[in-house]
Amino acid sequence: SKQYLVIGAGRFGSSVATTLYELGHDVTVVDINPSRVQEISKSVAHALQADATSEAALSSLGVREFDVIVVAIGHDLQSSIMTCILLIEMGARFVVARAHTEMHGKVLSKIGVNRVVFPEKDMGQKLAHSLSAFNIVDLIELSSSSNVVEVTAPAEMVGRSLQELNLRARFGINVIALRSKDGKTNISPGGEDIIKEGDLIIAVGDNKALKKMGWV
Amino acid sequence: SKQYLVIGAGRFGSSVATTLYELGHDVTVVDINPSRVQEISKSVAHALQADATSEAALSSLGVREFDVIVVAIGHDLQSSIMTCILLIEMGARFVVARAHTEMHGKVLSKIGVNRVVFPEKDMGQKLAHSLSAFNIVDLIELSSSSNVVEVTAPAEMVGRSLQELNLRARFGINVIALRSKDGKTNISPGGEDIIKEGDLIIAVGDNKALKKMGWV
Ligand SMILES: Nc1ncnc2c1ncn2[C@@H]1O[C@H](COP(=O)(O)OP(=O)(O)OP(=O)(O)O)[C@@H](O)[C@H]1O
Ligand SMILES: Nc1ncnc2c1ncn2[C@@H]1O[C@H](COP(=O)(O)OP(=O)(O)OP(=O)(O)O)[C@@H](O)[C@H]1O
Repeated sequence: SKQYLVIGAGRFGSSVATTLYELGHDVTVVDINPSRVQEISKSVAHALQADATSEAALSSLGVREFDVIVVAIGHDLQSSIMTCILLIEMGARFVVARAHTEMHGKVLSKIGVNRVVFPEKDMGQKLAHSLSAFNIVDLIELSSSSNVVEVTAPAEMVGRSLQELNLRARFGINVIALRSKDGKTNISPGGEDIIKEGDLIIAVGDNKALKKMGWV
Repeated sequence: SKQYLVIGAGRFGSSVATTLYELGHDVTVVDINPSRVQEISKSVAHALQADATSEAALSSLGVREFDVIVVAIGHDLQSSIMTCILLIEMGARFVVARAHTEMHGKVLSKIGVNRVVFPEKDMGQKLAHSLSAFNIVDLIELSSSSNVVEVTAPAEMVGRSLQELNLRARFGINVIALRSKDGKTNISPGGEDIIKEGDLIIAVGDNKALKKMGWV
């Protein structure tokens, strides 16, 4: 399991942090606002109050120890950019930052942020697609209540082909990738691909279906 | 094509509106702020300045004419709730509202909003899952650049089974549902299901893959 740092415990940051923690990872959250630190401390391993634009505060955190750092500071563009610059200068391995506008996103990419996300813009697009496509009620259900999961292949699936297992028809689960023990990833595997022991199954499905499988 | 009304042209509302418009729908956007109306008018059919909490303004819009109304007002909880109450009283057919907090969401559901969305919370969960699952770079690519599309079955696919077509292995496209001409929806179809003439194929895929198919 990996070590994650989330800076900024607004709705987006809190959601990233608590979900990662529920997935079994070691999550540290930093926020400048003590009441937000208090709130998030109920849902993650470590919550600390600090100003992420302070080089001293960041260096004491041990920025290089984390596999991924998520900068979820929202409206304060300057703080967001400054925090990212500091993290990158301190040797952060992988930085994901949430951007407020296209311009903000461009600046973040230019300073070396590895991945920029636009939560409101992306969800707006997803909602529009689901409202546009078929029976509105069905597809809104599907697109906002589905998840991507990664599970070790259960014993009863090992040695069987995806076609044989027919997870889609039987459980409404879509296998989008298989990753073997030696780390090779097979994206969009075909029906004839066989599940091997130690394979990680990466699947998309409705939350209810995933719960039934015990996969979420 | 359907008629959509989007109230509130922040980042979320603008994204919903412009995406729906790009998908070929008739989109009207309302915002109380004239500069936001100006900005969004470049990207949609109709943009109007109005206060959505005003019964007079809403009634002149012809609330019942719209297939779907999206209330994308952000921080102002009172305006969001009041707007939804007015819309429902005026006979709006399907209302989707974005909620700011869990409590806000509960209130909206109770007053009869058909679908409540939590953009920051949902994107936070999606990002967490993609950061947690396999090779970070692959899956972040996949989850934020994929889309749900709905297309009429092309002639060359009619009469063939999904297994035969093997869209996943050949193109990286996942068929998540089929809807026949008579309106029956088959969610998570099996490999032996045959594509019929006039079927609508609802699929998920990477944007590059979808572009190659000419499906987006
Ligand atoms: N310099 C900083 N150091 C640490 N945390 C910060 C700093 N600046 C802002 N934050 C925190 O980042 C969090 C998110 O920022 P903000 O509230 O501006 O965004 P938001 O748009 O409301 O977030 P969301 O949309 O995720 O709810 C806040 O909890 C805030 O206290
Ligand atoms: N009563 C109202 N009538 C019409 N539009 C309104 C009303 N109140 C707010 N709005 C508009 O709703 C839009 C979105 O609201 P707001 O800016 O509070 O949310 P936001 O959190 O910044 O949005 P986003 O996260 O989508 O960027 C704004 O453009 C604002 O002008």
